[in-house]
Amino acid sequence: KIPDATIKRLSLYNKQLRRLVDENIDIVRSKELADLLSLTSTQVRKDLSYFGKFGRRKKGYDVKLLLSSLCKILGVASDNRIALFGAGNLGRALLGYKGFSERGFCIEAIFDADPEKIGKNFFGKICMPVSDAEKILGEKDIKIAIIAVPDDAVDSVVDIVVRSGVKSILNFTPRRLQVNNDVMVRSVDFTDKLEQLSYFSRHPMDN
Amino acid sequence: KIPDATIKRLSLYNKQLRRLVDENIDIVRSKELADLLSLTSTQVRKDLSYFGKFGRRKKGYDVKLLLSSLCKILGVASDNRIALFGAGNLGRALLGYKGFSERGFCIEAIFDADPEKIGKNFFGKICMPVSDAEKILGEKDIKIAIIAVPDDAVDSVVDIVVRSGVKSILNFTPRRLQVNNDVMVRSVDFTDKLEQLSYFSRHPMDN
Ligand SMILES: NC(=O)c1ccc[n+]([C@@H]2O[C@H](COP(=O)([O-])OP(=O)(O)OC[C@H]3O[C@@H](n4cnc5c(N)ncnc54)[C@H](O)[C@@H]3O)[C@@H](O)[C@H]2O)c1
Ligand SMILES: NC(=O)c1ccc[n+]([C@@H]2O[C@H](COP(=O)([O-])OP(=O)(O)OC[C@H]3O[C@@H](n4cnc5c(N)ncnc54)[C@H](O)[C@@H]3O)[C@@H](O)[C@H]2O)c1
Repeated sequence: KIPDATIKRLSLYNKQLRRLVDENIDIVRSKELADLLSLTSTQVRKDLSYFGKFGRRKKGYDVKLLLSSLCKILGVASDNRIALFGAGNLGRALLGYKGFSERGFCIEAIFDADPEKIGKNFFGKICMPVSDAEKILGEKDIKIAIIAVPDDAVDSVVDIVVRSGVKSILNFTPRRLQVNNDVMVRSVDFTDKLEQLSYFSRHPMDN
Repeated sequence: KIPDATIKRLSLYNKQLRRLVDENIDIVRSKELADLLSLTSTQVRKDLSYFGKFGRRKKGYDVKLLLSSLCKILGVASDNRIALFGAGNLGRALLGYKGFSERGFCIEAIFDADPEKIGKNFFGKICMPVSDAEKILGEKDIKIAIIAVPDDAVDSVVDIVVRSGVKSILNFTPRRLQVNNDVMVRSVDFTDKLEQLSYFSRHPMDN
């Protein structure tokens, strides 16, 4: 079993390798990659060893080759089809964000419960009633659901998502979702980052 | 120097202790707290040891006492005054989020460059022109700036924030901010979480 922390670091390697490609750097040693990310080179080599043999020890890693291998491992080499629940402020900010499509994530379907929003066009996609969701999620082969609805609507939306067979959920609401073990939930909470900033603003020496 | 990973875990302990208070639990052992967060009890004890002596070895920690100590350490015991740059979709979702004020973060000032938004009332706060920001940040003793503006406006906003003496920035834009060492930046990127979900949707056994 691969540690969760290793999977999280794969995203870091992915982002850093993309920057190196932008800077026309063809080869990177594990020590250089580690320094760029404030990690140890042992950690980098150990993480990558879970997934196979990359680069030759004395020569370093081929940046483009490693990037494309990591994209395949993360499953972002091909498009990931996403459904968004909630076309409110947060939902619309996610729809308008170009960073998603650049990394292989496409919001294919939008659902809301508000009659004012249903039928409207948001960034080229028509908002559908949440009552149609179960049928549509199957038809469009949706892999990931993003939940950006108010607290009181979360449980009913999670039921729809799980019943339709979607196994991955990105949750923006502050509620802890109760789901079976075979459903993977990642929650977003900006408040943790604010707490870290608050700590450092009072203890500048620890920065 | 306290490791960055320890500060990140303080937010996790904070959130978990809050839940225990809601569940009327008065005492928690390091092993119980560790299990709730998929950590080792050694890790929990080591993290807390940086900040002093909490709880007696055989008895466990007093939940309310530990929570209030952590709040003081994180600096969230008293209000943190925040300025928000960008009253667009994301900015308005942050303004409407009750989770911030519950944890001691108050958005005191909002700035935008769009004449349609300046002077408007968003959740009880009047949006001000970004040209007034440098004067206002000092007057209102702002500690943290949240940046939710488009890519092309980031550099000018960061200049204003740094010139006015604010040392902590929460960055939502995909750009890496170039700042001096004494300014702390935390960036938010939902795409990392999407990549982890994408990985697990292809390797369910690793969940
Ligand atoms: N994690 C964080 O730090 C953070 C920050 C901001 C917002 N949030 C959370 O994100 C969520 C959305 O925030 P927002 O500002 O966009 O709220 P919003 O009220 O602007 O949008 C919510 C949308 O959900 C829709 N909706 C309601 N019930 C629904 C249902 N059953 N099915 C589908 N859609 C439904 C509403 O019609 C509305 O369009 C909230 O839960 C909020 O707490 C979290
Ligand atoms: N990290 C992520 O995963 C993620 C997700 C969504 C959005 N974003 C980012 O967040 C940012 C905001 O997104 P959005 O959807 O709210 O965009 P938006 O266009 O709706 O809002 C941007 C706001 O910034 C204002 N603005 C422009 N120049 C300004 C300046 N110089 N000073 C102050 N305000 C200024 C605009 O008038 C507008 O109101 C973007 O950079 C976007 O890339 C990131």
